Amino acid sequence: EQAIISGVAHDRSEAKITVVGVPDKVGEAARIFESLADSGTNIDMIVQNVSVSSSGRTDISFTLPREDGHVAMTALSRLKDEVGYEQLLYDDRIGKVSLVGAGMRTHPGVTARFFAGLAAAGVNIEMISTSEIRISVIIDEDRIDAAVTATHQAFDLDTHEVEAVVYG
Amino acid sequence: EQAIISGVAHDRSEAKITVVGVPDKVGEAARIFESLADSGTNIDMIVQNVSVSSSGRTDISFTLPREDGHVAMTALSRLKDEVGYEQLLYDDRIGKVSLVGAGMRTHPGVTARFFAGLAAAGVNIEMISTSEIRISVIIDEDRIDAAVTATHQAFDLDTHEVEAVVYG
Ligand SMILES: C[C@@H](O)[C@H](N)C(=O)O
Ligand SMILES: C[C@@H](O)[C@H](N)C(=O)O
Repeated sequence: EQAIISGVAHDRSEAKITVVGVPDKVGEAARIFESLADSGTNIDMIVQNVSVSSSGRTDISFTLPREDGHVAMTALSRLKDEVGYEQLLYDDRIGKVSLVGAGMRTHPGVTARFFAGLAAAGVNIEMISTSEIRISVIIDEDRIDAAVTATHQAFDLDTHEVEAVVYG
Repeated sequence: EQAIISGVAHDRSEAKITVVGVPDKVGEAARIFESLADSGTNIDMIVQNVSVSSSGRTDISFTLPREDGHVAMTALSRLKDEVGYEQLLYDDRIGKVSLVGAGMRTHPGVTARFFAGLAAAGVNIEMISTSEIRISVIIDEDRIDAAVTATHQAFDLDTHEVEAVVYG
């Protein structure tokens, strides 16, 4: 199967919220996202990694439009006792950069090349979320242009090209 | 924009690896994925959440075919000094369940309903990774059938239906 890179997308309009120290038990994530849905906020990418510490807690982060930030934070703050998370973090100085394509699962070199390009440009990766058709990273908003340029270069993507076959 | 749920996918063939305590500095993720690419392992979903503790470290998890687990763990173990992570965790008792659709970003109630269905079935969510067209969770492999059934019920998806319009 070929991996095809169709382009680099970026988004400067988002903020991220991290619910820190959510007890890793059934129903906690549901409660959080029910509250957010009720508040009417749009949620883009959600990331939760495994709970690894002996605390039995993990963090849940998500991105959303900056204009929804206040409403989301208010809704989540009301859940503190019920959910029992440790703290809320809000960051509206983020950017999202995504490599968009297809068949990327069977071509791990694509991810490596994307991340190496970012590293060469001195861009720190704050969050990662991937699928077979999109590899997304959250970075500092001040690094968006550098990250997009680095990624175009890493894949020889002229900004006017529509598609490039990378491997096959 | 309508949110359309086209179905529930599940995968019993994967394992997950967590690189625990990766220093949150430029180039670390690149090194990890370069090593994995060189080892020939296929990588499916990658999740990294923000570094929130004062340790300046975060965890990077990914799923991969179980048959690639040994090769991946061997490759990563060689990086311990260079990357400076704290430990490697391997878990081949996982299942992936995904809600597949479109337009889910602007319908946060979809995520809430999915998670609430899992909670009602007593399924603990270990990892979350989402995009506009797919909401994926990693759970214990013994809970896959319960999770798939719960999700079909939550969205009134007969297992033979192709598509259901949920909101719009
Ligand atoms: C942390 C949170 O995802 C929890 N494991 C749940 O299932 O809701
Ligand atoms: C943790 C890891 O992703 C690191 N921030 C990097 O940019 O490589």
